Amino acid sequence: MSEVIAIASQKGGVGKTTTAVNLGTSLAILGQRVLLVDLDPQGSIAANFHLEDINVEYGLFDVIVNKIPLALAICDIGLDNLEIVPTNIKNEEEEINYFTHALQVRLLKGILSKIRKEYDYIILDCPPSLGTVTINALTAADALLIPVQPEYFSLKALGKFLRSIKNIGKKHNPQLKLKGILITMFDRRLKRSKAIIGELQYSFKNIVFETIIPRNSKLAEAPAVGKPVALLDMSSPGAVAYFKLAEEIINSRNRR
Amino acid sequence: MSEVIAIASQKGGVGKTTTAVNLGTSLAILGQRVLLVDLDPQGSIAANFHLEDINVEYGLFDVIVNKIPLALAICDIGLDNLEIVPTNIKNEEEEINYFTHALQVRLLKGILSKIRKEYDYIILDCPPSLGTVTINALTAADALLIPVQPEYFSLKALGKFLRSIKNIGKKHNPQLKLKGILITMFDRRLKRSKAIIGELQYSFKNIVFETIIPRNSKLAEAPAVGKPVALLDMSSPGAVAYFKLAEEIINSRNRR
Ligand SMILES: Nc1ncnc2c1ncn2[C@@H]1O[C@H](COP(=O)(O)OP(=O)(O)OP(=O)(O)O)[C@@H](O)[C@H]1O
Ligand SMILES: Nc1ncnc2c1ncn2[C@@H]1O[C@H](COP(=O)(O)OP(=O)(O)OP(=O)(O)O)[C@@H](O)[C@H]1O
Ligand SMILES: [Mg+2]
Ligand SMILES: [Mg+2]
Repeated sequence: MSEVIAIASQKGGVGKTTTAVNLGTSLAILGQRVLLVDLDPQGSIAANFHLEDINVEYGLFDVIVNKIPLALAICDIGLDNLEIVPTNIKNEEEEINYFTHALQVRLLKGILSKIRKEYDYIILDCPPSLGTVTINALTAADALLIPVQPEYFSLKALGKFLRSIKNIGKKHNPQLKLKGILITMFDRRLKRSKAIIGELQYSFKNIVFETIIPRNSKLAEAPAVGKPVALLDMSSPGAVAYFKLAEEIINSRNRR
Repeated sequence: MSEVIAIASQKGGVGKTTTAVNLGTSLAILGQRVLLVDLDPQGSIAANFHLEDINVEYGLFDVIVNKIPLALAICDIGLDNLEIVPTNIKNEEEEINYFTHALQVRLLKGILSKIRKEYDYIILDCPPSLGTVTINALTAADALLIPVQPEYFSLKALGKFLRSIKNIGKKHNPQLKLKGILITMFDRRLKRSKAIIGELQYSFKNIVFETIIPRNSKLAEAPAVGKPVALLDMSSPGAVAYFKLAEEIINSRNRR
């Protein structure tokens, strides 16, 4: 039986896509069958694997708006145990159309239910907003992972986001669990980062992942060569951290 | 006569809010009368100035959804020549309501027309999306400033974003000009950043601002103490860069 994990945050640029790609790859390398679904109109998952518009025929947009079967939108990217569904939104008119269809909040849950048993993990990369698309993801998900940068705006946004998640959960998906808060882009040299991490671990004690993702150049360089970081440099601090996170997530599931 | 500048990018975390606050403050210190309008449901502008929910009665949400006059939503934050309009969105239901009202794309243009002559610059901080709220901003604006981080995802998103802007301009606001592309968070030590900046300056020759904003701790620390960077440390590389940008913008206006 698969677990659907939504990676969401209203704050932009906190490492949602980087986490979706590298956590997904690490779980796949550890033998889990993984499907990465890109819900963000930016289409960063496709960009990460250099899937240009020419080789993408269908994406989540076509499944949601044009009722294409999900199976046709699943792309093989040549990695064992890892498949992706790109967004495939080409312009702003399609984007508005996509958000409007997503007003039916249980749409994605229904779409994913048909293929759930083929995967161990289905990971949803969300856009930086709390609109209809993210609510669709939270309704379809079993668990939620929230990346947080150790910066003021990101910390500030967290409290409000958690309150909203509680409301959305009560209304649309009472079983939704918080998998955890993941600290990303941690730079050990910055005093402010250590202070914010201290605050996070104090205020959100039991829900912050043990694994902290360091700021690491290899993580930002990997998408430029179309790879997850584990395939660029397996021993880099970024790759090691995402492996540890994958193990932490597999172990927490076994404990349940 | 005032100039309305929208600060927009679909990519999250590229420095839209940091630019709105610090460019706005620099223009105000240089004697320009500035209004900062926060269109982003995250409400980062209010967070930047520590305007907690208790001291905000009305915001752009109330103007757009509840038809409150804009004048009631303008907050004085104790800085000469600088006033702000916070977003004031408290939960996800209000957020969906806000985005739905924004389907009328000329709404903001009408709202701002009543107060334009009281300011030299009106700066719009946009959410990280290309949805109805950003289209409202692009319809109301005279000019657009696009912050870009020297990173792969941000560079990749730029081409598509510029194409969409052209389409939106043709349809809703043919006079919309591109003020420029602003390179933000530049870390001189990173080889990949220099390469991306070279690519930006080559592909977008005449539209990249001369001023480049460096990655600078003071810029990230200032919001934590409720201030723009110029009031935390006027001589910091971050404050100096935003002053230069303000001068570049004032001069380009005079040249026109
Ligand atoms: N740990 C890290 N170390 C260094 N760079 C990182 C790290 N994590 C992410 N990045 C870089 O920071 C930027 C933001 O990350 P990413 O795009 O994954 O965030 P996001 O939350 O998905 O953004 P958006 O809100 O636009 O969807 C990217 O350029 C990415 O390459
Ligand atoms: N030049 C800089 N140097 C160091 N830190 C910066 C710089 N510019 C912005 N930051 C920090 O980077 C993070 C992202 O910046 P900011 O929130 O302004 O981006 P944004 O585009 O408004 O994000 P969003 O897409 O969520 O609205 C913030 O924590 C901010 O403090
Ligand atoms: Mg992303
Ligand atoms: Mg912002």
